[in-house]
Amino acid sequence: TDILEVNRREAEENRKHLESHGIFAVDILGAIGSGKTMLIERSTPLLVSQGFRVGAIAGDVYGEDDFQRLKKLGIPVVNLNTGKECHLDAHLVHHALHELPLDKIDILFVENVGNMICPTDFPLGSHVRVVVVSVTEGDDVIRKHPMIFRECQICVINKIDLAEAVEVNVERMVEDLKIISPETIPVLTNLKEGEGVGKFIENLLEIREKVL
Amino acid sequence: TDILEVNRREAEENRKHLESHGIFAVDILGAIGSGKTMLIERSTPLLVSQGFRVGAIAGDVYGEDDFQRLKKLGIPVVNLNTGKECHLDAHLVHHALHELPLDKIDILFVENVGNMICPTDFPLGSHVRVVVVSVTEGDDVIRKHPMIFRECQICVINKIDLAEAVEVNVERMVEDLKIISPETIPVLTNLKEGEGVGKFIENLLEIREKVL
Ligand SMILES: Nc1nc2c(ncn2[C@@H]2O[C@H](COP(=O)(O)OP(=O)(O)OP(=O)(O)O)[C@@H](O)[C@H]2O)c(=O)[nH]1
Ligand SMILES: Nc1nc2c(ncn2[C@@H]2O[C@H](COP(=O)(O)OP(=O)(O)OP(=O)(O)O)[C@@H](O)[C@H]2O)c(=O)[nH]1
Ligand SMILES: [Mg+2]
Ligand SMILES: [Mg+2]
Repeated sequence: TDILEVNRREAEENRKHLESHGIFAVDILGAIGSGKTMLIERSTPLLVSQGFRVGAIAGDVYGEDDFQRLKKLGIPVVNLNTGKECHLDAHLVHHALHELPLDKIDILFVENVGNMICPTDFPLGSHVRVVVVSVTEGDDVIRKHPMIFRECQICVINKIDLAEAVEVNVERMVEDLKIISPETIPVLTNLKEGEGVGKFIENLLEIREKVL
Repeated sequence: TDILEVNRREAEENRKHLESHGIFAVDILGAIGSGKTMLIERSTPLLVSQGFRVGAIAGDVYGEDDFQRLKKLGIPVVNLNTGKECHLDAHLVHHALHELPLDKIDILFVENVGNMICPTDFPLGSHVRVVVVSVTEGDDVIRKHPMIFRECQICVINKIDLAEAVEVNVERMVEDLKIISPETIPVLTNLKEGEGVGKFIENLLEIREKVL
């Protein structure tokens, strides 16, 4: 059978499972080191201060680095190692859901493996997909990977504090995004200083209103 | 049949084909935006000044950005788009070899698709594999992807000018490399200013002496 079809069915089941607990799930995608974990680290305190209970799944090929960082936030977290695969799939996420206290979570972040290609074809059952790119990857990163941007509702362009140092034109990146995927909302951030996180949360909660 | 076995056989044929023309092939791997193209852009003039004739294959999922940059170097270049795959394979490279003037090339760079996972399992037939990581990917990038470092003879740690800005400890990255793959030679670079390129070329030519 077609593995993408099997994955799509399991993703659908995950989504039903999440909705039965009133959970809004956010898939965080993007290249290696773009700032996916930092986005969760910066967003969590703001969401908690607004009364939301946050949980997370930390996906990686290997190791517990991200898992340990997210545990420090004091939220329920599960570590998911794929071993060799360059993307999470709905089956792995299904198992992780059984290890989380779903009755104590309103918003669940799922950090995918750092990769701009394969995760696109494997939806996990989340309500919204966020892709995080950093300016340090070069200003051609968006036009080189059109597929993933078309699958995501929000595109965080991170590390804007370093744009000059890598000689990258951020406006050019936003234009590329408009051409490739006009529906996707661009949010510019410097996650090291927490800049742009408010706008990210605003857009996220607007989508949550619409889907739940 | 096993696709990895088929790929291994085709890679072997590529290698024989290259050696029959006296070509030393260098596979450039690494994450998206790590500096793979820039490494070729910086290395080519130094190699040409030492009398070597250089050629290149520019691998990407989509587009001609890298191909156009390498063409500006005045060397023979072929563009290879994978369409959906997140890695080049020996079959694609086999076709590209037929489009290059092999009798006019001594050193061939093959820039792989930006990805730290899948390219590891698909050798292309080159004599040496170089992985380029940048400090902006975070200081955990090496310990998170042990497989690829064990397959590469040289590890370029690039963008060291930005280490402070991303709060990354470069010595820590070099230590991780020593633990994971003691044979792999670390070379620190700031490719924007061309720093470290001389050392990279030195190590590359030493390997070439041994294999050709
Ligand atoms: N200067 C600067 N550094 C940043 C910013 N965001 C993240 N970083 C740094 O970038 C590196 C990677 O950040 P992470 O949050 O680990 O990125 P990630 O996408 O989760 O990485 P992986 O899970 O390994 O793919 C770290 O060294 C951070 O300190 C930013 O906006 N500005
Ligand atoms: N500050 C700084 N910027 C660098 C350095 N090396 C590369 N860059 C910048 O990093 C970005 C990416 O460089 P590329 O050479 O395109 O990287 P790549 O690995 O070929 O990228 P892809 O082929 O898209 O995966 C560009 O904006 C470069 O200007 C460096 O050592 N220091
Ligand atoms: Mg992370
Ligand atoms: Mg490139």
